[in-house]
Amino acid sequence: MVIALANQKGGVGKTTTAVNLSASMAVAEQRTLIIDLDPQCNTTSGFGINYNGLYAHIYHVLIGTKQMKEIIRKTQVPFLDIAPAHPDLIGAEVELLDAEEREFVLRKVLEGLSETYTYIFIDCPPSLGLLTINALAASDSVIIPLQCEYFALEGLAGLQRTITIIKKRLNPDLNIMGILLTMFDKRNNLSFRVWEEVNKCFNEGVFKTVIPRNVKLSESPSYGKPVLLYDISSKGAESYLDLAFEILDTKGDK
Amino acid sequence: MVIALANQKGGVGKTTTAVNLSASMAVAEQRTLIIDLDPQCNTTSGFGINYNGLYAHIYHVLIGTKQMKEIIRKTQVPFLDIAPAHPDLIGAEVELLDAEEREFVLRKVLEGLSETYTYIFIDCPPSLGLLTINALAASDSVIIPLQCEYFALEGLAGLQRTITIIKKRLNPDLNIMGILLTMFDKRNNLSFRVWEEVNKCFNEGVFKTVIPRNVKLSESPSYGKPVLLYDISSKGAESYLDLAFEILDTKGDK
Ligand SMILES: Nc1ncnc2c1ncn2[C@@H]1O[C@H](COP(=O)(O)OP(=O)(O)OP(=O)(O)O)[C@@H](O)[C@H]1O
Ligand SMILES: Nc1ncnc2c1ncn2[C@@H]1O[C@H](COP(=O)(O)OP(=O)(O)OP(=O)(O)O)[C@@H](O)[C@H]1O
Ligand SMILES: [Mg+2]
Ligand SMILES: [Mg+2]
Repeated sequence: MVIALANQKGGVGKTTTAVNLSASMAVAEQRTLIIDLDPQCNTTSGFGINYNGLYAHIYHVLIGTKQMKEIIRKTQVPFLDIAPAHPDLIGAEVELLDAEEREFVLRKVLEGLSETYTYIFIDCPPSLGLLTINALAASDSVIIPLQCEYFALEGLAGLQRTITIIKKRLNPDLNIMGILLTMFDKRNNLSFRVWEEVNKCFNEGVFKTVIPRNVKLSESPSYGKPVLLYDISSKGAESYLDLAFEILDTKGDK
Repeated sequence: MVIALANQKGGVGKTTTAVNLSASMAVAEQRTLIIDLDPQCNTTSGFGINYNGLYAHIYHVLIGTKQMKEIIRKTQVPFLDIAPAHPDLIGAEVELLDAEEREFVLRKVLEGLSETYTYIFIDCPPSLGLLTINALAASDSVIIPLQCEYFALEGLAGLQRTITIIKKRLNPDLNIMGILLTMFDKRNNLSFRVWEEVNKCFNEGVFKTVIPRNVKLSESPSYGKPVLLYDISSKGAESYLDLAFEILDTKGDK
């Protein structure tokens, strides 16, 4: 199953979810691959990989000079591999414009990988450009991380419209797996207002698991590791393990 | 003076700074214009404007069907006008690719406006695409909002490289007015680590004013007003007024 983490709103927890949900799935012994499709390379550095040292990364695969198996590497978490990014990806947005079937470049290179990996996660940049469109065209499902803030709520309707268009034109099988509320702060009334509003408007389209604001989640990337290797007892680590099991329970994999 | 708020990292406080710094400059009786160049339209809604009701906005100006003076409107703050955005702006990234001198479209339409406005602020989207490049090519200075978080710090070197390239190729007068630390949380050690690191590496290129994490700043957009109209006594309102006076003091305007 291919799952994109997408939201054009910036800083809502796409990368934090990609890194920590993929690690939690691996801990549940699901063969997992994480693909970093953001030129910022935050997922790549979240696993302690320095993009400067990379001679093979996702940009090479998108422009066709390397295959996926040449760029995939192990992470420090068993059952979890990564396809790292590089800042060269910035060029891919323009270079892909002239490619044949430019929206399906990623989908084509992922063919066959579902035999090796049960879950493939794709971390997207904060925009609706060709990189994110490629991710949505290649995915079975999309998880929408949503910060418990006003601006994040405002952007939701626009994002849903975009996903509907992608579903109609590029990928009829794409479904929204759920909206994931992130950085929930129980001291802050706004978090409760956003929680109520989202649950009212989207009903069962919202994950029961809510990710709290937790400093260990923002510290762990500076140590180059997912939070469950940095501080397994933290609320941050616990909440992403809960999310992994919520997904596994609904999918029937135990 | 034209000032861009830019950083490809998402959620670092570009919009919050654009809205509240422009309002603070207006309170200091400086004729100010705020331009929303982000298809998310967060600056536009931060002033209570619903983009659905707009028949004239910045997209029309970029594609050449309207002039700036036809789209500029007053805000609820005296001395502050706004050039609002609309989601159609998403299309501009691709449509501008074929335009003549596509990086200078905004610069050309802003000519002459500096006679009416002492300060013109431009809120940018979280990417380094043509919209942000247009903003940087049109600006005298750029303010880099930087969240006191690890991923934000990581992206800084890349952003500086981009600004150097823009300066060399498109706009030799562009200078970095300063790095603005945002969402500083004195309960969180990471904030102090980022503050030390940034001041060590960039020295006088960092504003003395630091914006604290303050719930009034994230609540005020849901009431469609800058924080100084929502809660003038809040730390959030105070810090943006301090920033305005720090800029005015260095520029010599009192
Ligand atoms: N639950 C949380 N608690 C505390 N901090 C968090 C949490 N989730 C994310 N963060 C921090 O907030 C910032 C934004 O999160 P993140 O970078 O994951 O968002 P993003 O959507 O991937 O951003 P971008 O749009 O730039 O790709 C990061 O510095 C991250 O460490
Ligand atoms: N100092 C602050 N204290 C508390 N909340 C803040 C502060 N600054 C910004 N916020 C909130 O954090 C979120 C991100 O800020 P903002 O939207 O201004 O960032 P941005 O860089 O413009 O994001 P984008 O990259 O999506 O354009 C918003 O919900 C905003 O209300
Ligand atoms: Mg990210
Ligand atoms: Mg913004």
